[in-house]
Amino acid sequence: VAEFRGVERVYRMGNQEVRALDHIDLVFRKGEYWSIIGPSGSGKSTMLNVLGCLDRPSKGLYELGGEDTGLLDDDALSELRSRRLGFIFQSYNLIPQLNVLDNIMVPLLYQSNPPKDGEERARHLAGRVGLQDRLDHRPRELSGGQMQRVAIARALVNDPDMILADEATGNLDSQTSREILNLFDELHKEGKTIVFVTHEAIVSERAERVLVMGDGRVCEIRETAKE
Amino acid sequence: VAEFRGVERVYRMGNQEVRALDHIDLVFRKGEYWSIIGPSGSGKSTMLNVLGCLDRPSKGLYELGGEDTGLLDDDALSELRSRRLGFIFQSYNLIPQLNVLDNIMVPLLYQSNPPKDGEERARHLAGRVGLQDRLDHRPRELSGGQMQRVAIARALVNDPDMILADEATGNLDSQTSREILNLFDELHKEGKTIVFVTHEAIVSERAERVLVMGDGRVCEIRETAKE
Ligand SMILES: Nc1ncnc2c1ncn2[C@@H]1O[C@H](COP(=O)(O)OP(=O)(O)OP(=O)(O)O)[C@@H](O)[C@H]1O
Ligand SMILES: Nc1ncnc2c1ncn2[C@@H]1O[C@H](COP(=O)(O)OP(=O)(O)OP(=O)(O)O)[C@@H](O)[C@H]1O
Ligand SMILES: [Mg+2]
Ligand SMILES: [Mg+2]
Repeated sequence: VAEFRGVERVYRMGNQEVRALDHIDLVFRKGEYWSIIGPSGSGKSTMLNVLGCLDRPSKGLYELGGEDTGLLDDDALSELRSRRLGFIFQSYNLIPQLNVLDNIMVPLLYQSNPPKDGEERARHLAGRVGLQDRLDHRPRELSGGQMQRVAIARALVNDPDMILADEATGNLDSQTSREILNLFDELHKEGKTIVFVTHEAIVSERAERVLVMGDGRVCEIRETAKE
Repeated sequence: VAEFRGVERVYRMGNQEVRALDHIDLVFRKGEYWSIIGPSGSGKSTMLNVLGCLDRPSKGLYELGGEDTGLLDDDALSELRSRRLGFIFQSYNLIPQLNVLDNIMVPLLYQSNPPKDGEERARHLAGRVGLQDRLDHRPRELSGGQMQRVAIARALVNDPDMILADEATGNLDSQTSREILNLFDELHKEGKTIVFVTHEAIVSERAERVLVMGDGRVCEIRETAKE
């Protein structure tokens, strides 16, 4: 369970203030399937970053699994993240010096007890996202959509409980997008909590709940027709 | 006029070969309005890079404005590019140390005779893409879609004859996308040649001609219903 209470995220630029998140009260429960949609600059990535403990609120409370994240130091937050969360970044954040397979396996390095079948999992996931013939390529030897798919596979290699995806299909053709969304559907059926940001209304309807953002606030929450 | 004759772009990876472009015969004429669509990894960015003189064919001939680009050295190619082309990259390529306004003005630095009203043009374009309140932000202080819009404004500041856009609306909500495509429509009416890559079929229909790629080849060329 992830709970936002009165959360604000404010950036000070000189004498100006940017309210990236403005009075957010929200609960995400275990096993739910959310999409987040809204105009460019409305706070979707900021919302996802706070949800994923990559950023802290300037005001208000963010509780994850009953713990007040404001009371955890950066190391504890980082530990919480690597165990429980898989994050797909809007700008991928791949390591330029590593090939596809090693990039996918990076989260395994953070674990104190990495699973023995880590490489096998990575190869399997690379296959699931269609990159089996690109395992030895570096990021700069990949197309935009291929880089996006490395980021997706990497987020899943630790078998996280919660998957946070920021525009995970933004650079994918409709066929490949559909395959990625089918993969999210499967993971959801396995009991995982999924929250993905998208700018495409069609894609947002694949979730069970849609959160519409505007100017750093929650404008609307609705349930989709999906059973 | 940009003409591809028997163009190939092959990457050698160890003993394997990746055919990013495979036997391309194609003509883009002045003032035309094209979209390029196709699966992830099918060669769209490679096609655009060769078209924009950012990459050279491994085989075959690419002629731009009657000149065989194979006979031009890198400096001459770079000169040709900065005068005539505006390029919007799939990964934006903004300069981290510069703010939005300066990033938009970068192409003016490459000109031997920069127009006096360069800064005014940059401010106007920032307004056209909705970034008038972000002029002083650095790229890392922007949302994904805001960074994309800086890349769009920058490609237009030199008033180029030909605009090449690689997924220019990939991170934009539908409203902002529509505004960018309206801007492309206007530029086309002014006589500019526009070629944009998109993974969204709806967006591809905004052009007059659609080029469908697959596995490095031209699968189909069709005209849209748009008059
Ligand atoms: N430097 C490189 N070395 C080896 N292979 C490369 C290199 N750059 C690109 N490729 C390969 O060339 C193919 C075409 O790449 P390209 O970037 O043109 O695809 P694309 O159609 O733009 O894909 P996307 O929709 O995912 O952006 C891909 O399969 C990619 O892996
Ligand atoms: N470090 C920062 N300093 C100042 N302002 C920032 C910073 N980071 C983000 N912002 C601003 O906060 C707002 C929300 O950003 P956010 O990245 O959450 O938007 P978004 O909804 O994800 O947009 P997009 O759809 O374009 O990705 C934007 O207006 C942005 O300019
Ligand atoms: Mg974002
Ligand atoms: Mg591409």
